[in-house]
Formats: sequence, structure tokens, C-alpha cells
Amino acid sequence: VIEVRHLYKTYFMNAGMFQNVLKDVNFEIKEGEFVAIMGPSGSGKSTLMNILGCLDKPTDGTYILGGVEVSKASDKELASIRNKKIGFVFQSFNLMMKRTIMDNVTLPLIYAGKAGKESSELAKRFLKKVKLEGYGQRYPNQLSGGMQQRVAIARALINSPEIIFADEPTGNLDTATSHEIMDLFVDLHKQGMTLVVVTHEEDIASYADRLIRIHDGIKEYDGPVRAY
Amino acid sequence: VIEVRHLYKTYFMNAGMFQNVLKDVNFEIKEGEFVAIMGPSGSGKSTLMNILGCLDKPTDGTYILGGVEVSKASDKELASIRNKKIGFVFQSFNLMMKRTIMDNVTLPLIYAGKAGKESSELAKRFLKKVKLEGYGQRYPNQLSGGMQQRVAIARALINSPEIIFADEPTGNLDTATSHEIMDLFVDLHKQGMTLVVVTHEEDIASYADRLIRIHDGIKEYDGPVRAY
Ligand SMILES: Nc1ncnc2c1ncn2[C@@H]1O[C@H](COP(=O)(O)OP(=O)(O)OP(=O)(O)O)[C@@H](O)[C@H]1O
Ligand SMILES: Nc1ncnc2c1ncn2[C@@H]1O[C@H](COP(=O)(O)OP(=O)(O)OP(=O)(O)O)[C@@H](O)[C@H]1O
Ligand SMILES: [Mg+2]
Ligand SMILES: [Mg+2]
Repeated sequence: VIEVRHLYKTYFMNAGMFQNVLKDVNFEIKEGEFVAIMGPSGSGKSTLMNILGCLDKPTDGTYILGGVEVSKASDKELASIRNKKIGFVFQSFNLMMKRTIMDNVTLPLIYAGKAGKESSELAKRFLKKVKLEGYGQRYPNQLSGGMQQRVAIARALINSPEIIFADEPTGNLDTATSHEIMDLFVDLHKQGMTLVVVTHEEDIASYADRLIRIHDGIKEYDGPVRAY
Repeated sequence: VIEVRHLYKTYFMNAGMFQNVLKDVNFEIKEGEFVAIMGPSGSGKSTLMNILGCLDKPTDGTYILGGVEVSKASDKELASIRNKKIGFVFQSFNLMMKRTIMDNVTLPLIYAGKAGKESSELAKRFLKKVKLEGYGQRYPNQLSGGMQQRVAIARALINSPEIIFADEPTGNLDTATSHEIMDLFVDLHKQGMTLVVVTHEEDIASYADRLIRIHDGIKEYDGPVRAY
């Protein structure tokens, strides 16, 4: 369902500065796979995730998602894929600080044109899955770091997307809560969802079937998690 | 150097809602100690750190820092202690997004009245310690999550404070970089700094001499890290 060929990403900054962040990245992910991505800080994982999640475009190379060549898609097409097929958990959560938890979690339903009177029931169900039932009327700054992370997770899942991209979803969670979240991801995986999870922790990576390691923007390992 | 007695923190929200977040917390930290704080997501660790770091006041109880009763100090006194004695690494970094990395790192020098022509040399030295030399002219949004976290760490250290409060300083860092940061903390500890580090990871906690566990706002363990 995901094909990445000769992907390059270069950031251009002021004063002629530029940085080659992704360099000739190639891989395929089949529908229903559970892939972990690991690599040092600054190696390009979030940059890669943003391209996979249709939030950014590569500088060069091809990205095909569900048969659609994303690198050539119009903004309108990209938005439609993003809103209907993808759930994205950001490394820094990206919650709307001035809106309630309920509004934050139901946002993807509005974007996908699916909002209706069951939205709040659906939101409560997903808040319950991340152990945050009862927090719907609070604001993000009234929640701890790990609670905000879980709101971001609930928001990514509420649309029952086909693909979940999670950028360090357990970085702010204690061990027990991290495992609860990974169990939730395993459940979704069993129901057929494709999952791509960036993590810094071997324990979390070991929930996946496959591991891709990135170093300085280059893919340096792509294979089973266990054999590593 | 730190004495906390019968500390309570309650948050009051709209519609008569309130939450008792810290409940009768008591402990002492001697000068030069290295303490780790662990506990589930939402248990009150950041709330406690904010009070210890003089960024917030308790609802009840006493907090004495370096002999000064913080709970009774004026805002001016609190600011002076904060700027001269304390280095704080926030769980969500709190960088100034519109200012360069250099400006972000040298901010504490300005607050402590120590800014001068050596500020930028000092900043470069600390950026080097967190493996970010050369990034001084960039902006936070041009850095990865783990790089932003390291900028926050460099900023906390630049004033050579007597006490460092670090709220999950390695949450966004890969294992190797996490250990580099902890080695840096160990160095500072050997030079006499007092360190209080909140972490979710046992590996990171084991760098400390002592462990305090918080659960639902109550201190439930206070003793050696190893014996646990
Ligand atoms: N400004 C606030 N108003 C209301 N409640 C708050 C506020 N800040 C924090 N809380 C509540 O206080 C509790 C403890 O929060 P705190 O941030 O101290 O937890 P934590 O132990 O640091 O968690 P984490 O490991 O997830 O970072 C949480 O239940 C949170 O909802
Ligand atoms: N908008 C941008 N402009 C310029 N450079 C950028 C930009 N965003 C990211 N970078 C650079 O791209 C590189 C990779 O960043 P990325 O966020 O993908 O890393 P990462 O692997 O996710 O790291 P971490 O584990 O710390 O989150 C970094 O060196 C960073 O400085
Ligand atoms: Mg990242
Ligand atoms: Mg916290």
C-alpha cells in the first residue's frame, strides 16, 4: 500500500544554507504490516513520516500510497487521502490549545465529513481506550504531557483510518501506559490496520513485525525486528 | 537544600471542578544529591517539579529552598532565585519559536544579569556539549524533536545553576544520545550540582543515587535506586 522510491528531502534555509535530510530512501509496506522505524535523533524519521502522512512532499523521488502517486497529487487530493485514510500522531502532539479535548478528538471526523450526532459518543469511546474518559471538557494545558500524548493518539484513531503513522507515541508515557497503548495498536493491527511507528525504545519496536533503521537520512536496515 | 513539608496542590477549574494533584508530599534533598522521580502519567511529577523550580506555588504546605521559604517569597525574590540558582528543562521544551537557537540558549544569562560579550562563546560551548554545535543560527522549527530537547537542556545548564530540575530530558532521544546527556549530568553532579530528574525510564533513573516514586499525587517510595 506504500511505495517509496528514491526519496530525497532537502530543506533550504536562509543564506544559501541547505540540508539533505533524506537521501535515496526506498521501501515498500504491504497492507496490514506493522513497521517500526528507529534511528538517532536528527536522522530524518519525522521528516520521512511527514512525507508518508501526506503532510509534506519530497524534494525528489516517488511516493505511491494506495495506488495514488502522492508526489504528483493536487493539494485537494492530498487532503482527501489524509483526512479519510490516515491517522497521524505527531511527536509534539499538535493539539489545539484553545479547544476542549472533545473538540480536539473529533476534529478528524469533521475533516472527513463524517461529523454527526454520534461524534461525541465515538470520542468518548476512544478517550476511554486511552484511559482518559471524563476529560472531554478539559483543555490541553490542564493535562499532563503523557495525557496530551494520549489525546493525540485518540484523535488519530477516531476515524478508523486504514493507516496509522505514529511518531514516538509513547515518548511521554510510563512503561505500563506505554504497553497499554501498544496493546491498543496491536488490536487495531489485528483488525487489518497498517501501522508505522517511530520509536526510540527497543521494547516498543518489538511489538512490530518489521524494523526500518534510518541513519543520517539513509535507510541502513530493513528486516525483521527479532533477528536484529 | 530542598525541604518540602505537607505539600498540597489543587487545581481549580470552571464549573466548580477541582483536582487534588499533590497530597501531603514530604521529603528533603541535600545539596549535591542526584534524585530521580518516577510515576505514572498524570501522577503529579511535572506539577511537583514546577513548584520545586519556583514556577508555581503550592496550594498548601511549605517549600524551603536554600533556606528561603519559597511559599512566602515575593514574586521578585522567586524570580531572583529562579534566574540565579535554578536550571529547568521543561517536558515540552518551551523554546521561543521566533528566536534563534543562540538566543534561546543565552536567555538565562540575560535574566541573571550576566549577559555580555562572552555569552555567545558560552552558548557555543554548551551547544557543543549536547552535540549541536553549528546550529546557533537556526530556528527551533528547523530542528528535530530530540534536537529541540537538547537545546532546552543546553539552556538549562548555561548559567551553571546550583540545582537542575529536568522533566523527562531524554523522552525524545535515542538510547545513545540519552546516555550522552546523562553522562553530561553525571559530570555536573561530580562538580557539585544538585540534580532532580523526572523520567519514565528505569535505565535513566539508575544514573541517580535516590528514587522518589509518585502515584496519584502521593509519595509512595523514597529510597535508593538500586534496592528497588
Ligand atoms: N493547569 C491545570 N489545571 C487542571 N489540572 C491540571 C493542570 N495541570 C495539570 N493538571 C492535572 O494534574 C495531574 C498531574 O499532572 P502532571 O502534569 O503533574 O502529571 P505528570 O506526572 O507530569 O504526568 P506525565 O508523566 O504524563 O507528564 C493531571 O491529572 C492533570 O490533568
Ligand atoms: N523545517 C526544517 N528546516 C530545516 N531543517 C530541518 C527542518 N525540519 C527538520 N530539519 C532537519 O532535518 C533533520 C532531521 O529532522 P527530523 O525531525 O526528521 O529528525 P528525527 O529523526 O525525527 O529526530 P528526533 O528523533 O530527534 O525526533 C534534522 O537535522 C533537522 O535539523
Ligand atoms: Mg522526530
Ligand atoms: Mg509531566
